[in-house]
Parts: sequence; structure tokens; C-alpha cells
Amino acid sequence: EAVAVRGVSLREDLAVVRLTGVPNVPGLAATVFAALAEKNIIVDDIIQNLYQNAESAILGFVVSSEDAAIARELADRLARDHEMGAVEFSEKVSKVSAVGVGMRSHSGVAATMFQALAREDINILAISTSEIVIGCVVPRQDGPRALAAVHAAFGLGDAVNENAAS
Amino acid sequence: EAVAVRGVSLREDLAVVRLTGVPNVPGLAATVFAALAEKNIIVDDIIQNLYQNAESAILGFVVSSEDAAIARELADRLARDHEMGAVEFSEKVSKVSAVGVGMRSHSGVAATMFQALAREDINILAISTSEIVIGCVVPRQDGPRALAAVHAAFGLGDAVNENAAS
Ligand SMILES: C[C@@H](O)[C@H](N)C(=O)O
Ligand SMILES: C[C@@H](O)[C@H](N)C(=O)O
Repeated sequence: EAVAVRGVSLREDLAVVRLTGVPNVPGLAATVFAALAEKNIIVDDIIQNLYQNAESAILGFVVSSEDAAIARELADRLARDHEMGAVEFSEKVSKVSAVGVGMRSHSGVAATMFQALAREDINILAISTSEIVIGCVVPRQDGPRALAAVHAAFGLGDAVNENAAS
Repeated sequence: EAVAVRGVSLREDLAVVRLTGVPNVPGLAATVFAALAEKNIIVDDIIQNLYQNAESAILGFVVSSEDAAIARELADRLARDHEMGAVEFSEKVSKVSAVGVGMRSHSGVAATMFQALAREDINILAISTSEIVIGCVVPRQDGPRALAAVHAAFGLGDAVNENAAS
């Protein structure tokens, strides 16, 4: 619902690292993030679902482009040490976020946001939410267009590009 | 870092629906959420990662227990109509969320939160974040213990159970 969303922003220069086939046992997410913290890697979002009938998880996390290489190297090592599956990687991505109040009727707000992106033929690579934010990772070249489209879809004024020179 | 987290809360009576093998093409997330919105299903979190070398996605969403059956039925239909993979389902789950300011050094805050859960042998089923929230879905019976453990890990006072009678 248009009234629920009060702002949309774009964060650029990101990458997504995905650990696949993570055994679904307590302690693994802790191990992964202790390792990232120990390398001082700043993580923008953490996104996990189970799959393979809940035997495994896909544990994804978003980092800045400048930390991408070290994050990927660390992910490769963790995958080997803990018998995970392949490490997947999406480089050169951006994240567009819709911020609102009372977005618990997420399905309506999400539908509006995703439809705005679909109309622009923009592919949604990752989605992560909280009660007041819906964040969509898109290919870098589509970021500015995604920002404008989502802004317009919620009837808002000038789009805010966090990366634009002020 | 303890100073960054100002509160932890627990939301109970949830379920997670996971669409697997979702073709990674623009427009599918929009189709799924338009269908959920049309049935007035309230979605608590939306969690998506790509996998299978970015050919497909796992698109998960958290709903209340009372909407679980209708959400699952809808997911089954969408999976058939759009040639997705199996629909997976986690019933009887709760979500513990750490709320903070300046949590962009997520890896340290996340490590602390996940380690608190690991020490209690609590399995993390799903993770979704925004800039100020880290949310972990855990089995229902572990919710109250998860809340207490995360609270203590961040040096906070009385835990807030959103579901406790006031
Ligand atoms: C997959 C990973 O999150 C695991 N379930 C854990 O609790 O650490
Ligand atoms: C998988 C799904 O999110 C798809 N990438 C879309 O943009 O709709």
C-alpha cells in the first residue's frame, strides 16, 4: 500500500557470497560469522533458507565490492573445512530498499515493489527483509532504474541515491 | 558488539514456506507476492537467495501459523503453474530478532547472536536482516530460551517476549 512506504534508497558496489549445502546443524552459522568478524569483513545483509528437505541451508551474505575477494576466499576455506557444497558468488550488484512503517502487510507492499522491478525487466537476485525494510539485490547496471521505478510505484518524490554525490 | 544492540524480541506462532527451484527470471517474485496479497496473507519476512549457479532461487517467506495452510496451498499451486521445484515447509517456528543501531558491522553482532544460539544447541532455520535488525527463525520450543540467550549475550536487561501476557 502506497501509504506504508516512506522512502526508497539504493546502495551500490556490493557483492553476494552464497554458501550452499551448509549442513543444517547448530553452530555453523556462528562459525561462519565469527570467521567473517575476525577478518573485519562488514556484512550488509545475511540471508538464509533451508533446502534439500531441511538437511542443508543456503547461507548468503552481502558485502561491499572491496571486501568481495577476501570474503570469497574465506568462504572457499569454510566450505572445504566444514564439508559444504559449492560457493556461489554474485558480483557487481546493488541493493534497493523500501523503508516503511507498518509494513507487516508485507505481501501487498512486496507485490508492489516486485511488480515495479518486473515491469522494468529487472531481475531480483536476493531478498531480505525486516519489519520496516524490504531489500532487493539487483544487477549493478539496473540499480538507478530500479530505484526510480520503486519510488514511482509508491508515489514518492525524488529518489535518494545513497551513492550520488551531494 | 554489545553496545550496538538495544533490544531483542521474540515472535511466536510462525511458519516458513519455501519455494525451491524458482526460475531466476524477472517477474516471478512479483507473481508470487501478488498471489499472496490477493489472498490477504500477511507475510512477516521474505528471504531469497539464488542457487544452482544462479539458474534458480529459493524464495522463502514467513507467515503466521494461522495462515500456514492457505499459504502452503497457494505455494503448491504456484509451483505447479510456474514449473518450480518442491515446496518445503517449516511449521511451529518462532523468530528471535536483535534490534540495534549502527549494526552495519553485522558480522560481529551476527557472530555474537549466532554463538549465543549455538551454545544453547538451538538450530537456526532461517535468517533475514535489515540495517537495524537481525532475525533468526528457530524451532518453536526453543524460542524462549533463544530470547534469553541472545539477550544475555548482548548484556541486556529483561527479555521482551512479544507473546507474553502483559
Ligand atoms: C545452517 C546453519 O544456520 C545452522 N542451522 C546453524 O544453526 O548454525
Ligand atoms: C527468483 C525471482 O526473484 C526472480 N529473480 C524475479 O526477479 O522475480
